[in-house]
Amino acid sequence: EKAVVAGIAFDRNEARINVKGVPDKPGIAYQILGPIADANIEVDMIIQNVGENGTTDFSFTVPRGEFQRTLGILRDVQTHIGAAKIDADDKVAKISIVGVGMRSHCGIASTMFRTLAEEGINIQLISTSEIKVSVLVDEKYLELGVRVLHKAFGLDQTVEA
Amino acid sequence: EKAVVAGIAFDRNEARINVKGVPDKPGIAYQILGPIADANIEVDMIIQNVGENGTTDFSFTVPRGEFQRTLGILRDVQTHIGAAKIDADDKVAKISIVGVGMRSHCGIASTMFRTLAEEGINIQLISTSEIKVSVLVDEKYLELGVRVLHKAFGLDQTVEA
Ligand SMILES: C[C@@H](O)[C@H](N)C(=O)O
Ligand SMILES: C[C@@H](O)[C@H](N)C(=O)O
Repeated sequence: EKAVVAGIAFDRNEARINVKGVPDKPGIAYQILGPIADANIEVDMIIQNVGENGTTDFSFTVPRGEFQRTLGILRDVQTHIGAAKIDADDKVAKISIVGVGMRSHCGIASTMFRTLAEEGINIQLISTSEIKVSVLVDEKYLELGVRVLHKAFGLDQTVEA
Repeated sequence: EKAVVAGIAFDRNEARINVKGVPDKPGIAYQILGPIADANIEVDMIIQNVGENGTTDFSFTVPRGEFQRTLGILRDVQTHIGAAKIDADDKVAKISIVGVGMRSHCGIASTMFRTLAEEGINIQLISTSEIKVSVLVDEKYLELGVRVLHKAFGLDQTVEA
């Protein structure tokens, strides 16, 4: 199956929130996201990696306009679930490689990572699906990142998410 | 935009590898995934959360049949990049809620998390895209998880990924 990269999508309207050191037990993901859903805040990426020693970190992104409201809701949640701290950043941007047949081509993801590395762009967060590899980077690297990824994948135009 | 859940997909052919304590600097994601791509190993999920104190964890999933070969490749990588350790598990399964308009409905994700929590099913890893919320759980919970998610979303049949 030949992987085809259809385009590079980006979204500068992202703010990242990381709830660190949460108990890694059933119900915690719901106790974090439930109040955000109840407040009708649109969530884009949700990322959680495997825990260690009974805790893990739970991250998600919201539109920049919802950043402060989200932090306000999480203050109560943090106490309630006993999270170690909340780390947040509204100066991030998402860059995604969009294609078909991604699943069988981790070569596309590794090309993306190499291309960003060559420009000294640090990858803060990664999430993939069958048709997309998405990374969060410092917003100051958005234009540079999109430009060099274009070149690396031989594409002509971008798509703003 | 009304979110519609189209179905529940699952994949029991997953093995999870977590490269823990990697330096959080440009180039590391490529140094981990490059050798896996060069070996033509199919990678499904790639997850990395925000780092702390200069390190982070980098996780990905491969087909179970590639588990040992992947671990073999990573032994050299671990030394080369100075990762703290490699934590792996081939007894996991992926469950995904597939729908449209997911992005604006974190209510779907929170319903999924609540439903799994009510059965005492721990969520090991989470990754989302615009059309999917995917979680990794212990393989022993696959059938139970799929069944209760069906009921929670009022669906009739499943789709094996
Ligand atoms: C951390 C959180 O995902 C927890 N493992 C849960 O199942 O809710
Ligand atoms: C950990 C890894 O993603 C690193 N931040 C990189 O950019 O490669």
